[in-house]
Amino acid sequence: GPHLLVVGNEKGGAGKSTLAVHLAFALMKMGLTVGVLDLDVRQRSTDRYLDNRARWADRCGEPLPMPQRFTLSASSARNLDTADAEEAEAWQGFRDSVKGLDIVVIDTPGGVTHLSNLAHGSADTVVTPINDSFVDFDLLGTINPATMKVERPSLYGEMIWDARKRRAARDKKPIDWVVVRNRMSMLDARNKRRVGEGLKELSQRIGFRIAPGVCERVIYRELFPRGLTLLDMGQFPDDTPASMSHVAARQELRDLLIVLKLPALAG
Amino acid sequence: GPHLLVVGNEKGGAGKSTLAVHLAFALMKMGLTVGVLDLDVRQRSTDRYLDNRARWADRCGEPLPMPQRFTLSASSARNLDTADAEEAEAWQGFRDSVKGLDIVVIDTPGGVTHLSNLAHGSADTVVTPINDSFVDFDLLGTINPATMKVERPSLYGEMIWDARKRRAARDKKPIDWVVVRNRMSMLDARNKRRVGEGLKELSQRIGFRIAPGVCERVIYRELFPRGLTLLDMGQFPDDTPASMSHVAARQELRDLLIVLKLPALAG
Ligand SMILES: Nc1ncnc2c1ncn2[C@@H]1O[C@H](COP(=O)(O)OP(=O)(O)OP(=O)(O)O)[C@@H](O)[C@H]1O
Ligand SMILES: Nc1ncnc2c1ncn2[C@@H]1O[C@H](COP(=O)(O)OP(=O)(O)OP(=O)(O)O)[C@@H](O)[C@H]1O
Ligand SMILES: [Mg+2]
Ligand SMILES: [Mg+2]
Repeated sequence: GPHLLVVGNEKGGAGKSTLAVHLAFALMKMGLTVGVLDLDVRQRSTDRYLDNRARWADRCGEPLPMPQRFTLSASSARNLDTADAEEAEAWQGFRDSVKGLDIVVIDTPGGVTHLSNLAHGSADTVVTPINDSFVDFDLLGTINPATMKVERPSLYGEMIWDARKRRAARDKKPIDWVVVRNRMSMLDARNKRRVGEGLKELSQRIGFRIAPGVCERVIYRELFPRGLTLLDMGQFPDDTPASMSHVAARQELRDLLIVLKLPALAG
Repeated sequence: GPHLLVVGNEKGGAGKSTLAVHLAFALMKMGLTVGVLDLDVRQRSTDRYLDNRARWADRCGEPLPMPQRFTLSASSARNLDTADAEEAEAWQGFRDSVKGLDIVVIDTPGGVTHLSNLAHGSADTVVTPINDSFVDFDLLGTINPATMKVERPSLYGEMIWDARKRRAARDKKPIDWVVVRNRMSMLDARNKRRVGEGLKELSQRIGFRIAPGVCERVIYRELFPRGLTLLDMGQFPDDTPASMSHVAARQELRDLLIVLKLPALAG
């Protein structure tokens, strides 16, 4: 079946939806056949991004490249065991239905949901964006405030660690877990260094790889109402600050994709 | 009873916990007796901020001003109707227990939870931070991509609107709803203007007030491991960029508090 790439972080606003959308279009630009599933069934930022794109394409009378879209509903059962069973069945139905695609990018919600857990359990790659912040870091690992060293993994860090252990125990191909710093500023030298050191230490303890970070750039969010991304923009012949930022953004996405080492890109 | 200030936005990472903590300490600095309740029962960023502070105070052997802390558990019942009933009872217990405080600041999780809904329903003031982004805006209202005008309120915008209608229908004091732009950058002129115009239009349609925004500043997040805030920092005699940012940050919080028009501050 296709490679399942889950974009996950139970911390809100880490950049999951932003990364899911931009990875999907970057992968399409590199020639892969891409599916997208938005498991944030309430807020649906990724679905809305793609809906906006379809509407904008209609409005302009110009087709725009679109990934193949999948959707799953959450159960509305008032008993959680019933709901979990319904969702497990829907999840299996989704897995049986994805054929002929190189990769499916799965956006997940902040917080913890059963559907998100099912997706994490089946992922080939989990990409976890985090803000350059110990508030976000706190979901991955706890920091000793005197030494700024990592004390232990915490909530989301443990969740992934357990999912990987269970997979390894079933002799399945291990989950590749990659953490990406997002919304990085050009300033904040001391905080950036400390978060970087904490990530490096935690990566060795709980086994994730660290990908090149993504900077805070208005181009990553400005085009949401039209469903466009910087990958739709023409090549800029000039060297205005805006186009320099777009060129840098393309490079960021390309560097990130290289580090993800996705099988379909290896050929 | 005390003024209930709920910091709410179902959009993740809008800055709820950051604002909840900084508002609490700013209000204490202005002489109010302040309580804090963290309703993000899983991630508990606000509880962890305050736990870090208590540990740091111990470590330094120096007491630090602390708000009065409250806590509520989510129900673990597998039947949602049972869970809702248990939480409604716990919520009432909390309301009966808060005495002798000017104000309680209530942090809520991203997403939708029953406890968060109960808090929104009882709020005197709801403060909603949002990122300067149409991705965040999308939870308040939908934008027409051609005109960039507001089409209609959406998920969270409707949720608050309904809560306010129900309160008004019971002849109760209306909820004061205030939206605060957060993590504002000094750049992004066009996007900033568009989001600003969208907010202004939506505020007239669904009835929130817009408070002065809060900028992206590393000082708002850098001190989390020690549970400190810029309000604990001494006055800086120098004019380095860092201390200029701290001075500006204090002013931002003060300007925001003035606009909140909290009764206890009116005296
Ligand atoms: N690299 C970036 N540069 C600029 N803005 C960004 C970047 N990444 C994310 N954002 C903005 O930050 C906010 C949070 O991002 P996003 O919605 O993608 O996070 P999320 O993890 O999907 O959040 P949620 O937990 O609510 O699903 C949005 O307003 C988004 O537009
Ligand atoms: N004004 C600011 N300046 C700098 N960093 C900020 C600011 N506001 C928030 N942040 C950072 O942005 C991230 C999101 O903020 P925060 O955790 O307070 O949001 P939240 O709405 O409580 O998120 P959640 O939905 O997960 O509860 C954190 O890493 C925080 O440190
Ligand atoms: Mg999202
Ligand atoms: Mg929070």
